[in-house]
Amino acid sequence: VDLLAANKKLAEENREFFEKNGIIAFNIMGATGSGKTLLIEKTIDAMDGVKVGAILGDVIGKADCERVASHGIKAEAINTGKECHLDAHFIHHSIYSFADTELLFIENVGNMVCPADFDLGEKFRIVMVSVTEGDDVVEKHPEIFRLADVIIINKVALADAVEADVDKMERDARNLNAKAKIFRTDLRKGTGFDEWINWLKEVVR
Amino acid sequence: VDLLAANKKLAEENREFFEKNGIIAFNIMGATGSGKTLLIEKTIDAMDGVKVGAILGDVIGKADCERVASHGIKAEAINTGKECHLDAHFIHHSIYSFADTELLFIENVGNMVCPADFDLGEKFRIVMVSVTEGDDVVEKHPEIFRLADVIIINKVALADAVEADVDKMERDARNLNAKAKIFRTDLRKGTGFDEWINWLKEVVR
Ligand SMILES: Nc1nc2c(ncn2[C@@H]2O[C@H](COP(=O)(O)OP(=O)(O)OP(=O)(O)O)[C@@H](O)[C@H]2O)c(=O)[nH]1
Ligand SMILES: Nc1nc2c(ncn2[C@@H]2O[C@H](COP(=O)(O)OP(=O)(O)OP(=O)(O)O)[C@@H](O)[C@H]2O)c(=O)[nH]1
Ligand SMILES: [Mg+2]
Ligand SMILES: [Mg+2]
Ligand SMILES: [Zn+2]
Ligand SMILES: [Zn+2]
Repeated sequence: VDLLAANKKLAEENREFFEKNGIIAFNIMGATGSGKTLLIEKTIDAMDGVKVGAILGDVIGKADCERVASHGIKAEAINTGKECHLDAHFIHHSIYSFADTELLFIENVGNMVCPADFDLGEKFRIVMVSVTEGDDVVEKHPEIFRLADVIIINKVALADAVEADVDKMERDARNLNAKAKIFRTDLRKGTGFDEWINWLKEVVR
Repeated sequence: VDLLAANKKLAEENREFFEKNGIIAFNIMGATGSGKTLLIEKTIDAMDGVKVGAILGDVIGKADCERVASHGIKAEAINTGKECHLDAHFIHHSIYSFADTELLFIENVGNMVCPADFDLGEKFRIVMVSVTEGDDVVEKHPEIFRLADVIIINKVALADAVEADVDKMERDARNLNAKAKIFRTDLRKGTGFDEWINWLKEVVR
């Protein structure tokens, strides 16, 4: 059985469900610890009045789900076990309980390789990396950046500490993807966060 | 065909080759950007007089290989393409040119999930994480830590900047693995590096 073809079919079913119910789904990918959960937490607080839900993918445990649920929204954990990425089948089982959600954030497993191959049915693909992973992280993973709608370069306040050239990271991202929206953020300092929220509010309208 | 059984058979062939030729092979795993290449670079410089070689696994490109080769040792790049981990088959093709090496560092693809399943034939498994990935990175990936011989918690000088509790990370590692040697390092500041080199020199003797 062609794994990716089967996944595509389920992803389309998920996408139909999202469109029918007016849900905008985001697939948030990126390396381990790039800041995906913190982004969701801060975004929930800033999008007051909008019905937000979240599905948090991890190998094991519910840590990310509990962090997000503590912000007062519906959140569900998916444990992928041996799999290093979410796929449409995992998501298919979870979406029906989010029928009245407007924005659904799906946090993928931390991994810069396989999540790029599996469409979940999302409307927007977000790739988040942090400067602390080194300024070559973009050029080393062209696939996942090529397919992104939004690219977030996070923890920029730490660039000097690891000698990372943020301009190079953004250049590499732009070379791989002419259309994506690119944000530079530091979620602890608040840098670039307003620009992200403004883009999100545009999308919801 | 059972993928892992086929891998195990090739890993044993690799291991026989290493043992016959007096090569101590290390499989260095860890998340994207945790500091694996920098560790190899600094270790080469500190192990003057010992014949060191390196195999650098990445999805694409030769960036890590060129960094390591510039330290004057034999280094080979392996590009894994769609695969998010090295396996014994990739390694099998590279090892014959390292016959006169004493220490062979194999840097795995940045990923905290799949590399744990694939024995390469190494003698020591090293797992390297950095505090900037968040202090929950150990508890979230039990499999890879359970099988480690050495665990390195890197970039410790940045712990406050990301509010990471390094004691917790070390506690989590010790709970998962009673035997592994655990190092806390900051490769830029030099913290803990001598302890790592001392351990390595013990191993070589
Ligand atoms: N200084 C700084 N720390 C950050 C920033 N974003 C996230 N962090 C810290 O980085 C660590 C990881 O953040 P998370 O939000 O858990 O990252 P994640 O991508 O969800 O991690 P996984 O789900 O484990 O892949 C935590 O210690 C955060 O506090 C940032 O912009 N600046
Ligand atoms: N401040 C600080 N920076 C570090 C430390 N170790 C590595 N770095 C920086 O972290 C970034 C990544 O280091 P690399 O050695 O390329 O990491 P890697 O694990 O080989 O990365 P991949 O091969 O891409 O998975 C680079 O900018 C390094 O300079 C450390 O202990 N402290
Ligand atoms: Mg997370
Ligand atoms: Mg590297
Ligand atoms: Zn994978
Ligand atoms: Zn994998």
